[in-house]
Amino acid sequence: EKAVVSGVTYSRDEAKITLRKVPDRPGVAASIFGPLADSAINVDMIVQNISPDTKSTDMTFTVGRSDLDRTVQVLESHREDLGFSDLVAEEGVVKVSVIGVGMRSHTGVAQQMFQALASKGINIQVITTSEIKISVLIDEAYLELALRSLHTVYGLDVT
Amino acid sequence: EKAVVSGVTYSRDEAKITLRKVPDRPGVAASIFGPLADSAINVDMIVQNISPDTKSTDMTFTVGRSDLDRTVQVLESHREDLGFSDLVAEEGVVKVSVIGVGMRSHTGVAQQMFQALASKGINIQVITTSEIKISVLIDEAYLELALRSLHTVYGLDVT
Ligand SMILES: C[C@@H](O)[C@H](N)C(=O)O
Ligand SMILES: C[C@@H](O)[C@H](N)C(=O)O
Repeated sequence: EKAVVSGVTYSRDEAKITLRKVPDRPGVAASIFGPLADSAINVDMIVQNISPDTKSTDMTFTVGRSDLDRTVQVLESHREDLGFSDLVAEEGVVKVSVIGVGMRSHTGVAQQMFQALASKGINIQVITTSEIKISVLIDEAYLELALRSLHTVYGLDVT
Repeated sequence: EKAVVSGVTYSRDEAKITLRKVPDRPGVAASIFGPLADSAINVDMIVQNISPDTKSTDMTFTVGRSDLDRTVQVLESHREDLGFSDLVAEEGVVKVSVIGVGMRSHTGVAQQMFQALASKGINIQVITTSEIKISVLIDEAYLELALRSLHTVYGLDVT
């Protein structure tokens, strides 16, 4: 599995927005991203987990830091029809990704990534995956430590 | 933005596992995927959102349907040290993805995808993204309807 990881990347330009308890019914996700698309706000990560009670769930996404205030304004102005209970906006996070083109399975690569972060006491706030990539959001204060630890674990140390 | 989407793909071989309320502290994610890697269980999607209370959060991931029972056994046998409150295992879901190589932003493409699903009354259970892809989990009964709707919305209709 070690040979599978081809690189580690990161993005500092991430601000995290979480809409708590959006109704879990068809159309809600579209109603959140419609106004953002209309305002030409670029969204990067989108993460939603299954609803814990079949009624509502949390929706998290990231925007560029310079778009954070505008994003909050757009969402607050649509608060009535979106129906979220709270909006949590936070800078100070970075996205760190592990790229593995041959990853048939994420298990081993993910475990190594999570272990490398855990060994430095770095808490994982958000996780998303695609077939060739595992991305996490962590506190920006830990970026350099995370990158060094991941490079070591995957044998990618640069001279 | 329309020109950006190059395809729609899907995977039927997905079984969803959710560990409710895992402790939100460094090392927990590694302790979940360690035993799965040791059991050579292939994991596909991994989705975790931020903790609603800074104490615990839900962790969802998918495995091949033939691995579902074994996965549940492995996790139940580690229930003590993993500390989750519940384990929810479910077949009957499919992954549908929209691929866009030039996607600088997910906003417009995501909104169209979510709207195409909403227009057919299809509820989105889970969402994850990478730079070139947006994936959702939906009820398998809606697969054909979802694919047709997405092909139409992105002008990918096949003859
Ligand atoms: C929460 C949101 O994703 C909702 N389930 C929808 O389909 O739009
Ligand atoms: C929940 C889990 O991701 C935890 N925050 C960790 O870092 O392992």
